[in-house]
Amino acid sequence: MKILTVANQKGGVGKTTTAVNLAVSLSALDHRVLLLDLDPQCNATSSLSALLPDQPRRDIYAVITDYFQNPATPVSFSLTPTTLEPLFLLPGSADLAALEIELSEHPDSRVFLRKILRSPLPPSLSPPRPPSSPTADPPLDFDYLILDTPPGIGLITVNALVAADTVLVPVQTEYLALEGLSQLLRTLILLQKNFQTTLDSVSILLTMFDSRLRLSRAVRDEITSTLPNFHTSFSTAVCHTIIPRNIRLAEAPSHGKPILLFDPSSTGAEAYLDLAREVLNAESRQ
Amino acid sequence: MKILTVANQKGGVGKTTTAVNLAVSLSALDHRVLLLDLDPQCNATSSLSALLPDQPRRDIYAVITDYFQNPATPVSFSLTPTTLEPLFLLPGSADLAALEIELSEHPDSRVFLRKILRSPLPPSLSPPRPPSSPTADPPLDFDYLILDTPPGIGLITVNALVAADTVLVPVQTEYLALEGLSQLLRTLILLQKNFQTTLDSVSILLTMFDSRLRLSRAVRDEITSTLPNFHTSFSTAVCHTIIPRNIRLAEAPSHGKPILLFDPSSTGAEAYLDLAREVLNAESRQ
Ligand SMILES: Nc1ncnc2c1ncn2[C@@H]1O[C@H](COP(=O)(O)OP(=O)(O)OP(=O)(O)O)[C@@H](O)[C@H]1O
Ligand SMILES: Nc1ncnc2c1ncn2[C@@H]1O[C@H](COP(=O)(O)OP(=O)(O)OP(=O)(O)O)[C@@H](O)[C@H]1O
Ligand SMILES: [Mg+2]
Ligand SMILES: [Mg+2]
Repeated sequence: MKILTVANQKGGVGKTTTAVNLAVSLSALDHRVLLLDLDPQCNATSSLSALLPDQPRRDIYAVITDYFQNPATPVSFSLTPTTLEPLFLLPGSADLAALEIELSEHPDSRVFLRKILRSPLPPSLSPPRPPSSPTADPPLDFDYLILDTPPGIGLITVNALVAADTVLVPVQTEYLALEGLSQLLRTLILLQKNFQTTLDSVSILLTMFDSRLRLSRAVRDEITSTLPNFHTSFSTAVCHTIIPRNIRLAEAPSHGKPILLFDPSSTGAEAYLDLAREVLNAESRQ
Repeated sequence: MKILTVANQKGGVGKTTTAVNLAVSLSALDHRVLLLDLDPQCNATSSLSALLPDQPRRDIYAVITDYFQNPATPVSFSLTPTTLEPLFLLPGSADLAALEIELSEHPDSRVFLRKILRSPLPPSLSPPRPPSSPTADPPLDFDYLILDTPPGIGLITVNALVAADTVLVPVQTEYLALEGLSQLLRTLILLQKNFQTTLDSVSILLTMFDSRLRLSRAVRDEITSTLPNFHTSFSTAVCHTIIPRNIRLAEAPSHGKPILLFDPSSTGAEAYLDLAREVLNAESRQ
C-alpha cells in the first residue's frame, strides 16, 4: 500500500483536481484506491458527488476524533463506496478546521494520521462490500491512498506529509506558485529529519500549462533547471506528464464527476491517465 | 481610516493580486495607503519588490510579537516606504505560520490585530518621511489599510476579519470557488456576533472572468442571483467592477511591479483603477 500526498501551500494550483482525477485514473487502470479529503472545504468530496451513495458514511473528522478518544481500539473507518469500483472515499468535513486548535498541544499532533493509516489494518478498514458483488469478501487493503490537502502548512497538511511515501506537488505554471516551491522542499527536509518519515520521492507536477504563453514556458524552464540543485535524501523530479489548462477540468466539479466520466476525450482526461501510468511505472521501477 | 480586508478561504482566487493592485490604484488616486502582508507566503511583499528599499524595515511578525511581549508600550511599526509616494508596506514574514500554534491559547488570540491597528496611533506609526520631502512632518494615519490574507480560515485571517470595516471577497468565476462563499458569509456573521466587529459591508469581487466561457457567465449569474438571499446585518453586494482574466496580471509579480507600472494600458490595470474608484465612491456615499 502506497500513501501519496498531494500538497502545496500555495492556493489554487490544482491540488484537488489532481487528487481526484489521479485517484479515478488509477482505479480505472484496475488498482484499489482510497481517496482521503483532508480539506475543510471538502472540494474533493463535492467533485465526486455524482458517484456517491445518498447517505455518506463516516467522515475523516469522525475517524480522527475516534482515534484520540479510544486510542486502544482499532479505528473503524466504514468507508464510502463510489460507483467506480474499486475507488473508495473517506469524505472531508468542515470541522477539520477546528482540529488545528484542538490538537495543537497533543503529543501526537503531527503523527496521528500516520498512526491511523499505517497501524495494522483493523478488520473494520475492510471497505463495505461493493454493491455489485455482495458475496465477495473485500480485500483488507488498497494499492494507493491519495490524500488531498488544504492550502497552507497547517497541522493537517503536516500530518499528511509525515504519513506519505510519495509527495506530489502540483505547481501552476505562474510566477507566484514558483516562489513557494523551495519553501515547501525545505519543510519536507525538516519533517523527514524530525519524524523519520518514509518519504522516498517528491514529484513536481506542472498544471494549467498553456504552451502559447511565455509565462508558462518560463516557469517550466525555471523549475526544470533549478530542481536538480536541491540536494535531498529523497529523490526529487519533475513529472514527465504536464497537465494542460483545459476548461473541462474546471467544469467537471459542477457536475460532481471526475474528468474521465465528464469528458473522456478531453486533453485533461488524457493527461491524468498519462499521470496515472507514470505513477504506476515509477513504482514498478523501484 | 478605513480597514479593508481581502479574504477568501479558497486558494488561488486572486486575493494577493487584488490587495496589491487595489492598494496601488488607491494611492495613485492620491490616498494614503498602507498595505499589510499577513500571508506567510509573502506574495504581496514580493509582488512589490521592485518598489522597495534594499533594506526592508520591520515585518508584521516583529510587530505582533512586540505587541505581546510589551503590551503596555505603544507598538513601533517603522513602516517600509515604496517608490510610489503615499503607499507604505508592512512586509510579510514566513514566521507568521508559527503564530497559529504560539498564540492559540492567548486570550487576545482573535482580536490582537484589531487592538494593534486601532489603538490610538502611537507616534511611531508615523511612516518614515517619504524620501522626496525630508522636512515635511508625515501625517499620523492613513486613508486605507489594505490587508492581504492567506488561504484558509486560520488565526491570522480571523484577526483580519475581526479588524475590518469592509471585507472584499475575490471569487474566481469557477465552480469550486463558488462553493466556499456561503461558508465564508456564515463565518463573518459568527465573528460579528462574538466579537462585536465594526464590519459594515462585504463586497464580492468577480476575478479571472472570461466572458467567452460558459462557466464564467454561469458562476457570475449564480452569485448575483443568490447573494440577496443572505440576510446579514452588514450589507452584502457584488462589485460593479469585474476583473477580467488578463495574463499581464500574472506576469507583473515576476517583475516585482504592480500592474499599473508593469502595463498601464492592460485590461487588468484599467479594472483595478475602476475598482479603486468604486471603493472611493462607496465610502463617499456613507
Ligand atoms: N488544468 C486545469 N485547467 C483548467 N482549470 C483547472 C485546471 N486544474 C484546476 N483547474 C481549476 O482551477 C481552480 C483551482 O484548482 P483546485 O481547486 O484543484 O486547486 P487547489 O490547489 O486544490 O485549491 P485550494 O488551494 O483552494 O485547495 C479550480 O476552479 C479548478 O477547477
Ligand atoms: N485576473 C487575473 N488574470 C490572470 N491571472 C490572474 C488574475 N488574478 C490573479 N492571477 C494569477 O492567478 C494566480 C492566483 O492569484 P493570487 O496568487 O493573487 O491568488 P490568492 O488568492 O492570493 O492565492 P493564495 O490563496 O495562495 O493566497 C497567480 O498566479 C496570479 O498571478
Ligand atoms: Mg483543493
Ligand atoms: Mg495570496
